[in-house]
Amino acid sequence: MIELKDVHRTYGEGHAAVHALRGVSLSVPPGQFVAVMGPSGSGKSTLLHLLGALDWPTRGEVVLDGKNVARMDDNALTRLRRERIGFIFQFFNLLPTLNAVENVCLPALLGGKSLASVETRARQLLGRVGLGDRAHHRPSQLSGGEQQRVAIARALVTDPPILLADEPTGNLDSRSGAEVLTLLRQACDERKVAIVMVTHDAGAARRADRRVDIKDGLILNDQSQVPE
Amino acid sequence: MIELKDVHRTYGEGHAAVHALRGVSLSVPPGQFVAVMGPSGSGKSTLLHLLGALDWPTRGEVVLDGKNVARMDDNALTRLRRERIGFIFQFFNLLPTLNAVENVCLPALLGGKSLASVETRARQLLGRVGLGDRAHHRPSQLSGGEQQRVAIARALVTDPPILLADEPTGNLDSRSGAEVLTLLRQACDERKVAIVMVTHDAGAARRADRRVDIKDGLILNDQSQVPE
Ligand SMILES: Nc1ncnc2c1ncn2[C@@H]1O[C@H](COP(=O)(O)OP(=O)(O)OP(=O)(O)O)[C@@H](O)[C@H]1O
Ligand SMILES: Nc1ncnc2c1ncn2[C@@H]1O[C@H](COP(=O)(O)OP(=O)(O)OP(=O)(O)O)[C@@H](O)[C@H]1O
Ligand SMILES: [Mg+2]
Ligand SMILES: [Mg+2]
Repeated sequence: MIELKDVHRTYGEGHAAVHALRGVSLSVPPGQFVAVMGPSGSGKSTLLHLLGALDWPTRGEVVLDGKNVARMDDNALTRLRRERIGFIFQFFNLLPTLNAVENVCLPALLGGKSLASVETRARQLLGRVGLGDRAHHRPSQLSGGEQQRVAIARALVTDPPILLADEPTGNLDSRSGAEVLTLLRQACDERKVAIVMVTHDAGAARRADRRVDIKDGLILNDQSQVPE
Repeated sequence: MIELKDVHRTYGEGHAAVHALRGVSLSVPPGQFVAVMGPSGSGKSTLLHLLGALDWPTRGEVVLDGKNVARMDDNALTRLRRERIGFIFQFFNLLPTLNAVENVCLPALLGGKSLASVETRARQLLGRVGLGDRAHHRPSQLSGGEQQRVAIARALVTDPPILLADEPTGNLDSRSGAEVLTLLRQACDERKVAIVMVTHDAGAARRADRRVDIKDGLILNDQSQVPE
């Protein structure tokens, strides 16, 4: 379902070049929950952005739903991202002028749905991440972890078959974090969503079906595990 | 050295009012390292902003260096913040147009020092947080955890007697996080810095001399401990 084939990503040129990924291959089928761990700066966010077609490899291929991303035109790529992928960013990328409910509804609205048809689900998801009474707050009126939870609800609103999560519990206490992981686990088990979650939290990683360790732009280790 | 006296902080009004802090008292002497833990949304960042005179209580007093913050004029308050307090923000607040070294130098430059006199120390601090080879990158060219480490180096550059750290290891792997905690522990033990660190990481909290638990805007628990 989602695949990286010997992917390289270099930033800059010459002696200042940073080789963020140096030949990474990864294949994730539907219904599999993968945790990616590794040191700060090792290439995890870069990997996730390539998987989400938000960035392009310097070498190698990215294949989503059987299609080589490099051969798709802008419109097709935009539709693919919108309909098939939910992305939880490391720093959320919420729109500051919209409140929590509006931010959560946004992917569906961009996909052509009406506010009326999606608002109920958006409020439900906010309730599930404990933000029922913060629905009308804008990001600047929310705590760090509350903003993170809005970003999580937003990624789930269109119920996409692929979820890419960049440190989704980084600003959460252990209980809110556990609730988020339960939501992700449910998406995977009940609806066969393919999930790639970057995390620095070993406890969060133990909830996955598979653990990948990355260091200096290379995969060191990739193994199945029994999820906790 | 730093004190909150029955502090309240309410956002908004009427039935939409959020009582972020509902009567918090805390007194931290020089050379004490306090860890503050609590659920997402419980008032921790609010508490830290009040301690740093970046916000004002709705009720109660904030006392820094023996002075009631409410009775200080703007200039005196600005000097106090600049000379006495290092603040590590939950989302860093780096200047996007400056590179890592320039961001780290900024507090000293604003305090009247020349770039030449502070640049050596800035580069040293960046080296200590593992960013020696990222000194010339701007924030958009840094990973999440690298940006966080620039923010940490910046808070230390003027060697202030008070350090306020909002989830300083939230985007760091365990090894980078341990290095940061060592730096903080050193400031406290060797230079009698008073530190208040908000964290969701119980391991980080165990490095402190005292642990405060906050929930729904109130302190539940405040006790000394032997630092790990
Ligand atoms: N400008 C505002 N208007 C209304 N409510 C606000 C505003 N800013 C913060 N809040 C609310 O105040 C409460 C406390 O916020 P605070 O940022 O102190 O939480 P926190 O403990 O730091 O949480 P986290 O662990 O998620 O960072 C939150 O529930 C938040 O929704
Ligand atoms: N635009 C850029 N120009 C140059 N180097 C960059 C750029 N963006 C990222 N980098 C570098 O690429 C490396 C990988 O970055 P990436 O964001 O993928 O790391 P990460 O594993 O997500 O780290 P973290 O855990 O800190 O979030 C980092 O060392 C970073 O400095
Ligand atoms: Mg990252
Ligand atoms: Mg906070």
